[in-house]
Amino acid sequence: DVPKPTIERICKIYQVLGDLEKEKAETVTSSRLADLIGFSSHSIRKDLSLIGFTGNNGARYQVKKLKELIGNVLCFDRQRKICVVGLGRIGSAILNYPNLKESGFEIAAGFDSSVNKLETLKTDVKLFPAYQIPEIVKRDGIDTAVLAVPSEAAQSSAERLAEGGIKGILNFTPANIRLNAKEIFVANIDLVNELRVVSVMSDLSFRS
Amino acid sequence: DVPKPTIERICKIYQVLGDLEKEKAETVTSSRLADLIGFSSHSIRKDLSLIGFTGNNGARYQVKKLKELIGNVLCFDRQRKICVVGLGRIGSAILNYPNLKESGFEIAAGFDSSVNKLETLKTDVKLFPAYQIPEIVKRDGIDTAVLAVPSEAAQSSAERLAEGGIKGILNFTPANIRLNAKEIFVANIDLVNELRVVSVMSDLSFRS
Ligand SMILES: NC(=O)c1ccc[n+]([C@@H]2O[C@H](COP(=O)([O-])OP(=O)(O)OC[C@H]3O[C@@H](n4cnc5c(N)ncnc54)[C@H](O)[C@@H]3O)[C@@H](O)[C@H]2O)c1
Ligand SMILES: NC(=O)c1ccc[n+]([C@@H]2O[C@H](COP(=O)([O-])OP(=O)(O)OC[C@H]3O[C@@H](n4cnc5c(N)ncnc54)[C@H](O)[C@@H]3O)[C@@H](O)[C@H]2O)c1
Repeated sequence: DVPKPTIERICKIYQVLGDLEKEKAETVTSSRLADLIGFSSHSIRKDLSLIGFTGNNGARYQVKKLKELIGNVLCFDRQRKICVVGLGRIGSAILNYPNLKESGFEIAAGFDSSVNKLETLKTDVKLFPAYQIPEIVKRDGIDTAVLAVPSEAAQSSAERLAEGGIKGILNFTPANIRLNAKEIFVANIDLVNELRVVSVMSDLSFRS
Repeated sequence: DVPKPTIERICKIYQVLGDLEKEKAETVTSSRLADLIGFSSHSIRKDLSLIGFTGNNGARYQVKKLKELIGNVLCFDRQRKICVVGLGRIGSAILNYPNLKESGFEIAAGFDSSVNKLETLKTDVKLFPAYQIPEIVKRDGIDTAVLAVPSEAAQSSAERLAEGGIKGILNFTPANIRLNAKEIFVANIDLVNELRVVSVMSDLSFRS
């Protein structure tokens, strides 16, 4: 049972290795990787051993090789179907985010409760009315949903997704979602919390 | 020099204490807090001692008292001025996010390079053309900026903000920002990374 903070760190390592790959770096020292991620090389070594990577003396990593290993173990190389629920400002920004497709995430469906939105939005993604969430999520085998509805619609939208068999939800709304199915993983993105972290970190660096 | 992961955890503790306060909880056990945050009670105790909180036998915390302490030490109770650069879908969603004001973040300015956007956007926030960023950031003492411009405009917008004396940037764009002023804290919000974490965590919980 791997804890979420460990998974977050490993995903961050994967992302940083991707950036290094783009810069044509073939290897990276343990300490440079630690700097780029913001964690100690000790915790990096510990995290990587949890996913079976122990073949390193801890000084230097092969960028391509390590990235492939993480990608295989965590199944990043397979195509994943996601959907977006709520196609307002945040939802439509996500529909149009080019980075998704190149990272293996295919937006299989967009849902909204407003017929007007469904008819006027310019996108290649297939759009459906919100009441069709259970049917389409099940039919297309959609794993993950991005929730971008108004907070009062968050709980009911999450329940419809659960009904269709969704496995994970990325929640952009400020509402706290409670689902009976405890295996459905819900992550919350909160601008206020992000801003607090930035404020504190910049306070600290400007004081020292 | 407190590392970012520690600050992130403490901000998360603060947020969770706020939720508990709303639910009228007066105390919380160390293990329940650990569950809600996703970190061990040991690391919670370690983090809190870094900000001077050592007066606990580790079993139970006073919700209100602990939240106030964190709020004081990290200056969450003071009003902070932020600005939003780029008022498209993401930027205008943020302009309209009600939770900001109640958490002490005042949006002092919005910037965009499109005159049309500046004239047609419905908001109480004062809007300015992008070339006025250095002048307004300096004049109003704005600490933090949310960057929501297209990725090709990210670097130049960040430089204008730095020119005005910005202290922290929350970067929504996929561009990697490089600033000479190393004290300016830049945090990146990346939907792809968030989706990877959700995918992996839901895989794990559906396998076990
Ligand atoms: N996480 C953050 O930091 C952050 C920042 C800004 C906004 N938000 C939140 O993100 C959400 C979306 O914000 P926005 O500005 O894009 O809102 P918006 O009003 O522009 O869009 C909401 C969309 O959801 C649709 N909708 C309403 N009820 C629905 C339902 N039951 N099923 C499906 N679709 C439904 C609406 O028709 C609309 O298209 C809000 O909850 C907002 O509070 C979060
Ligand atoms: N972080 C994520 O996960 C995520 C998800 C979706 C989109 N995005 C990114 O967020 C950014 C905004 O996305 P969006 O959908 O809101 O884009 P958008 O095109 O709707 O809005 C961009 C806005 O920036 C303005 N702008 C352009 N150049 C500018 C400049 N030099 N100075 C000031 N303003 C300028 C435009 O006039 C427009 O109003 C993009 O970089 C996009 O790739 C990130």
